[in-house]
Amino acid sequence: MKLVFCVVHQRDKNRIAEALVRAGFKSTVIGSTGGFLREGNATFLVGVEEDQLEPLKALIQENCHLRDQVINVGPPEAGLAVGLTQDPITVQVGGAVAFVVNVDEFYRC
Amino acid sequence: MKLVFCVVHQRDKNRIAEALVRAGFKSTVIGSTGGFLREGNATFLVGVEEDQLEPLKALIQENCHLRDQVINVGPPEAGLAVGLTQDPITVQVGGAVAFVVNVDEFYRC
Amino acid sequence: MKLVFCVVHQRDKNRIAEALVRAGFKSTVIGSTGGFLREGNATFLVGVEEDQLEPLKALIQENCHLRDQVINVGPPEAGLAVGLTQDPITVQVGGAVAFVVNVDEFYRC
Ligand SMILES: Nc1ncnc2c1ncn2[C@@H]1O[C@@H]2COP(=O)(O)O[C@H]3[C@@H](O)[C@H](n4cnc5c(N)ncnc54)O[C@@H]3COP(=O)(O)O[C@H]2[C@H]1O
Ligand SMILES: Nc1ncnc2c1ncn2[C@@H]1O[C@@H]2COP(=O)(O)O[C@H]3[C@@H](O)[C@H](n4cnc5c(N)ncnc54)O[C@@H]3COP(=O)(O)O[C@H]2[C@H]1O
Ligand SMILES: Nc1ncnc2c1ncn2[C@@H]1O[C@@H]2COP(=O)(O)O[C@H]3[C@@H](O)[C@H](n4cnc5c(N)ncnc54)O[C@@H]3COP(=O)(O)O[C@H]2[C@H]1O
Repeated sequence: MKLVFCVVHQRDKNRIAEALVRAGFKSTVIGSTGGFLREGNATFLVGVEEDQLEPLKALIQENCHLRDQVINVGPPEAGLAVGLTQDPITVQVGGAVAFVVNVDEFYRC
Repeated sequence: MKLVFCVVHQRDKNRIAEALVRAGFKSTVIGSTGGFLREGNATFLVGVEEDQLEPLKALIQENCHLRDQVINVGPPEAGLAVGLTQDPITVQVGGAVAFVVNVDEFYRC
Repeated sequence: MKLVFCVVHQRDKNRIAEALVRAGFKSTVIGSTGGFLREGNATFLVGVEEDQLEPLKALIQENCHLRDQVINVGPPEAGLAVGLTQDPITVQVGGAVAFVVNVDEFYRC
């Protein structure tokens, strides 16, 4: 069994949740926030058997859409690091990042 | 050191939190949502030494009660997958699922 | 790649988030609650390459300040375990706890 932590963009959250159910994956969804943009996103916990890792990866890739987002790096009190320049910067958002972790033991009650 | 991610039913959350404190387990609780029923539940993070895994498992099993819940699988806009039939289905809820993950290093500041 | 789960005190959350961005660490922040005090805290997920573990640990240690907090262990309905004595107790809060977990596979979409 592996546990996949997958951080997805807010706009992709519902599409991914529905795609997981249709494909028979069980999951738990946690509201989270990006460390850099401080925008809400979603962290999925998906416990899967090892032979399901590739189908899961394909599902996530099909349901996440990268987009460019111009961000005005505001003054420090906006919560972004002082070290950034004051010019607007373009970042790519909407992708997903996934961390696959080994599970020593899985049990249910 | 192992880190246990344990997803429990909303109704069992407080009972489990209190049982953990009484038994001397330290834990962190995260609000979460089930991928299928989209109902609120709770994800506990419990960092334990290896010899505490069995007592923890026993504690979780004692404090989770399986119940049958009839769910009307509503129309797609209710957020459930279109692929499911329109007849009400009975699912067992209230159990807990736990993923035990190995910790390479634990530190406190 | 390693995934670090780091639980920090509410008061240290923003300082740590900003320090992570300045130092070029990517992170995801999850609102959480302490199992014992039931107070809000924050759980950071930080995916880092192995050679970044020590700099990350130093950053966390620099930005967490331990403080003593006297807590009145109120009646059971306050949510704390019945087993604790009725005298106020002093606990140290504000430190951080971190669990470093190995990542089998990391991918982005
Ligand atoms: N110091 C910096 N300078 C310039 N640009 C920066 C930056 N840090 C992040 N970005 C950009 O901003 C996007 C949003 O980052 P955020 O931290 O809000 O939201 C992140 C964060 O919540 C999570 N994430 C990404 N890598 C992570 C990691 N190694 N550990 C934990 N969470 C991570 O996934 C979300 C999307 O990340 P993604 O890389 O696709 O997209 C990132 C990246 O393109
Ligand atoms: N492998 C895994 N990875 C990550 N999280 C996991 C997981 N297995 C279970 N969980 C978490 O535990 C909750 C209870 O799961 P359980 O299997 O006991 O109880 C489930 C199961 O009896 C049923 N169920 C789930 N998916 C189903 C499906 N595709 N078809 C029919 N019934 C389903 O509905 C109940 C509630 O599911 P829900 O998703 O709302 O809530 C789930 C989910 O949050
Ligand atoms: N092994 C573990 N697994 C998962 N999460 C963990 C953990 N160890 C610590 N944490 C998380 O870190 C927070 C701070 O823990 P710390 O040990 O510094 O500071 C603790 C400790 O000094 C004290 N404490 C905790 N449990 C206690 C108990 N049974 N008896 C007396 N003092 C306790 O109260 C402070 C706040 O605890 P609280 O639970 O509210 O909040 C905890 C919890 O959210």
